[in-house]
Amino acid sequence: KDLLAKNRSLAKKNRKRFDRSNILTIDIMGSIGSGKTSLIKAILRRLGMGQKVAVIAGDLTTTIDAERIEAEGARVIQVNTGKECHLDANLIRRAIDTMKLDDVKLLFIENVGNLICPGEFPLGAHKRLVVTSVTEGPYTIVKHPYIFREADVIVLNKTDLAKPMKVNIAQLERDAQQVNPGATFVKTNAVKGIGVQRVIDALGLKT
Amino acid sequence: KDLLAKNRSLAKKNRKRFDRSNILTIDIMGSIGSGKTSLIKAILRRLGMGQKVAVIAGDLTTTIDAERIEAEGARVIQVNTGKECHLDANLIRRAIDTMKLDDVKLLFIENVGNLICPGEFPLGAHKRLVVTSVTEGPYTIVKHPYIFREADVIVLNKTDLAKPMKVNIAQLERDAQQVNPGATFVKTNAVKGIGVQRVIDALGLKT
Ligand SMILES: Nc1nc2c(ncn2[C@@H]2O[C@H](COP(=O)(O)OP(=O)(O)OP(=O)(O)O)[C@@H](O)[C@H]2O)c(=O)[nH]1
Ligand SMILES: Nc1nc2c(ncn2[C@@H]2O[C@H](COP(=O)(O)OP(=O)(O)OP(=O)(O)O)[C@@H](O)[C@H]2O)c(=O)[nH]1
Ligand SMILES: [Mg+2]
Ligand SMILES: [Mg+2]
Repeated sequence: KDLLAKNRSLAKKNRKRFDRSNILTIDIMGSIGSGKTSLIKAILRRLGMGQKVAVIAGDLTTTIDAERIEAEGARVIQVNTGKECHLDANLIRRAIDTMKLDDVKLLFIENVGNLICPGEFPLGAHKRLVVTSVTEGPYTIVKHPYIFREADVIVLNKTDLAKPMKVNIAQLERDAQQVNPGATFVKTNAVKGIGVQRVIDALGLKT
Repeated sequence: KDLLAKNRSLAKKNRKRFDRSNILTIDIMGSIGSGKTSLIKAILRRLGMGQKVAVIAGDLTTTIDAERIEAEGARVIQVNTGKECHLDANLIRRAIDTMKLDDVKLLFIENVGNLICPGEFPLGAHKRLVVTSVTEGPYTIVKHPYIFREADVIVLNKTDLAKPMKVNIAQLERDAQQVNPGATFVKTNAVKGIGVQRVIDALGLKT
């Protein structure tokens, strides 16, 4: 559709800006409450890069995630999408226009919690990560192949809850491998920081 | 937008058909993996109405949910939406055109797992229910006010996992009350059948 093409062209422009300013940009997607914010917080804690990292937090409404991420010392801006089920390249362009990005080397974009819409709207990031959690059950990956195929890194979070959920983690890993053999698959407990170094390595972030 | 208006008009037509055939229709919405299918199965088991109940299962792809629901003895049809993040009134119209609905008194529609898009696309149901689960964390309701405002019944599922998730159930109940004071709030464990009778009562289903 025309809207998708227009977004892709704006995404390419965003990417050129990031490249010119030497800012590595990561699009963090995933289901509602899968652990995107917790993962970003855990990554920031490990990187200890303070204000050299910027974060754009996307949600329909509220500033909850921006406030939680700000506590880790990064520059943060909250973007509210209203009723849109995804961030888009235009919102990102407007967000970075308002941010002071000198000395920033790394930009995380936390996309809206949704396993469908964000896959269709690239933002101009260098890497795309999708987080799903064990608590969504065993079928999440096979039911949403399109977004998982966009991922460079697939994170299966909340591994601590596999037992009460009776979910087979090995099967979910096979599903990820089948849907997107090129992606790196990492298991995490974002609250405890387990698996976070492996996510950092998979994203190619220098520590 | 024009698409939304067209959908609302088709939804009204669906509703007229359901009313003429005396079929009570319930739209079951909720986040990915929140427990929609498990809740429908638990309700079917309690109602014991066999083929007098029909279910339309909506997903981007796969027939997984239709197969799981079929095991409970209801008539089931799977609708795949492709890349659409919601069912719409037209898909429902086409689905019921293919189903044999004589003797059917009750129709459940399991919407696509998503807390944004389905709220905007009524299907012609008599009642709308939204399921969210404790494992999505504490902010889900306040972050997605629009869909929760569409609900006649709000279900908070997976209450058994409140402790490992460190989620305050009472606060989520207050959030639901604040966002939509008119909705009935029910706490469930859909796998164990806990709270399911209360959902049946809240929906006004005769047992
Ligand atoms: N048990 C457990 N809980 C987790 C884990 N990761 C995150 N959580 C909890 O899950 C809930 C949701 O985490 P968030 O980080 O807010 O998830 P999110 O993907 O950012 O959510 P949205 O932005 O609202 O879509 C919170 O209560 C977290 O504390 C984990 O690995 N294990
Ligand atoms: N511990 C626990 N697990 C549950 C509960 N309800 C559902 N589950 C599990 O949660 C997972 C997802 O349940 P489903 O019923 O498939 O959820 P859904 O909303 O239909 O999922 P989608 O249709 O894929 O969006 C499955 O592994 C269920 O067994 C509950 O109350 N407690
Ligand atoms: Mg978040
Ligand atoms: Mg389901």
